[in-house]
Amino acid sequence: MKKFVAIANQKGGVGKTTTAVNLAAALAAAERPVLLVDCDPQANATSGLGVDRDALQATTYELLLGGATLSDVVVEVGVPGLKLAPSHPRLVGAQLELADAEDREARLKFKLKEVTDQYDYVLIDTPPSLGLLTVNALVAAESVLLPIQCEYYALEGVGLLMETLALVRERLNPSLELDGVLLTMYDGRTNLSVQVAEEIRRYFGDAVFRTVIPRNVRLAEAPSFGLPVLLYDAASSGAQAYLALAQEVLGDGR
Amino acid sequence: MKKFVAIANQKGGVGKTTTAVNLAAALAAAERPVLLVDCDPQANATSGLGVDRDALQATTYELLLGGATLSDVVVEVGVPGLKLAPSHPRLVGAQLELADAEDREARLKFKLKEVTDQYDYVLIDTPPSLGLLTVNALVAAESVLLPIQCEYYALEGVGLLMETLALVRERLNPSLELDGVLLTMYDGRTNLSVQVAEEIRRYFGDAVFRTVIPRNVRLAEAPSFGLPVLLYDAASSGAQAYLALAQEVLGDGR
Ligand SMILES: Nc1ncnc2c1ncn2[C@@H]1O[C@H](COP(=O)(O)OP(=O)(O)OP(=O)(O)O)[C@@H](O)[C@H]1O
Ligand SMILES: Nc1ncnc2c1ncn2[C@@H]1O[C@H](COP(=O)(O)OP(=O)(O)OP(=O)(O)O)[C@@H](O)[C@H]1O
Ligand SMILES: [Mg+2]
Ligand SMILES: [Mg+2]
Repeated sequence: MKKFVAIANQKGGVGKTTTAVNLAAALAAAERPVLLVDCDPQANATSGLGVDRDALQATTYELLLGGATLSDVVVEVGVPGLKLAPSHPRLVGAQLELADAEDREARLKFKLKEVTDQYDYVLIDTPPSLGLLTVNALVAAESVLLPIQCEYYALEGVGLLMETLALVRERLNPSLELDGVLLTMYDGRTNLSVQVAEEIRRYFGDAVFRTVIPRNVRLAEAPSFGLPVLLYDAASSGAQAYLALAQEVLGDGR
Repeated sequence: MKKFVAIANQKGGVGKTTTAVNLAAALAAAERPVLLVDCDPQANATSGLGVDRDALQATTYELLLGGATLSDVVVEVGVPGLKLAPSHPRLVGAQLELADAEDREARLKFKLKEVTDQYDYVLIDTPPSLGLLTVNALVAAESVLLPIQCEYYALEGVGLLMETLALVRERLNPSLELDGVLLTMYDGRTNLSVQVAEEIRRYFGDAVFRTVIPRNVRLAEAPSFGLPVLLYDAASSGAQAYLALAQEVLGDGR
């Protein structure tokens, strides 16, 4: 895995935030310091790590639009080795407010230049759209990790997603690589999951991570406690899957 | 339920498209003619009803940007009483292409003026964002139906959603009403679902539909056959729930 990784898919609810939060925590648990950047106005990664978005002075909004530096924004989140650049719903305004700016697609990339060796990985969570915030993440990233839910509508969106990546590579970030495709919410008891997973493997081949994230209610419960699943229920199948994913990205030297 | 209804929630994957397709089919089955407008570039409602988006001359894109009229766009979908204004991924460009247009928020409303008595209901499916396409739907609509998944992150997004509705009401569509809040993907076996449902009822009171949509794999399978769940598996709990919802909106005279 590259150092700067965007977690993206314009299809909604496929497990982008769940992957961002839990992979970040699993990498930190493997003693690889991680910065998680929440680039979604929904600020789910922020609350999923127990941070009260309304109590913050500076967020990703101030980073992109307000002149804040990364060190103004970054907070601790009670997980050793993991820090967060939190978001806030006011980030919704970024698309319009940045519309006329010269460097509008490269704001995040510019601000992340401040990152030095204190982090081994920088993961960026994105909203379910192909707008300016997601483009900022794809320009700042060296590679992109694509969570794909094992269901029909998510499969359908893959074409649009790959076209967008190709466009970003052509015009804005020629070195953007595909880090891998992560199968999420997999339920081996349903034909649907099995068939969709097969289809995704046929389309992406080796780019699909060997680790598959099962549907596991513990992953959905953990955010209501403001905890990554590793700290909420380490023995759960969800936690074990994200630990395995961290090992896979570290071991393969992808 | 009003005649023109937007189905919206910026949180991704909460069941907007599943509700749009299956409520539309259930209303048509109750002999109330329905037009479903797919206003999402992902075009999931379009493929969920078996329409090949790449085989179409005119879609919502041409309606909003290309001078097509509604009758140029509308297609049959093999469900008596239900017609579709299909979408296509090229609609992604609408946000930028309409950015400078004078009437950019009211394009859809203007085009839907063509609707006469041939439809009792016009349902509009929207993407998971608060951008121009969703705003167009909220301006064209008389009321909005909010699907909310019974999970933590979906609950968190309610505040942002209500703020956006208030803004649209204040500036663009003063008569926009809340049609109701629909609990989706409810799984009574998990504490998470039960707790989130309680919280949503506490926040919204009577605005929550009595009908609750259960998590039911048949709802996720049906789109891969291009069918609403009523035609795929009418006896399933998912199909029964959307039939009950149709009865509730018709019976209450909401
Ligand atoms: N493997 C899983 N098993 C069970 N529930 C899951 C799993 N992964 C995610 N969830 C739950 O499914 C919902 C959608 O996941 P999540 O919010 O992470 O997706 P997302 O792609 O970030 O959504 P959005 O498009 O809105 O940003 C959440 O309620 C989350 O808790
Ligand atoms: N009640 C349900 N039970 C089981 N699966 C469901 C249910 N409702 C929706 N689904 C499935 O969950 C996924 C998300 O639903 P859907 O695509 O309708 O949500 P959406 O809000 O339209 O998503 P988006 O934000 O991307 O537009 C789909 O794969 C769908 O088939
Ligand atoms: Mg998310
Ligand atoms: Mg949808």
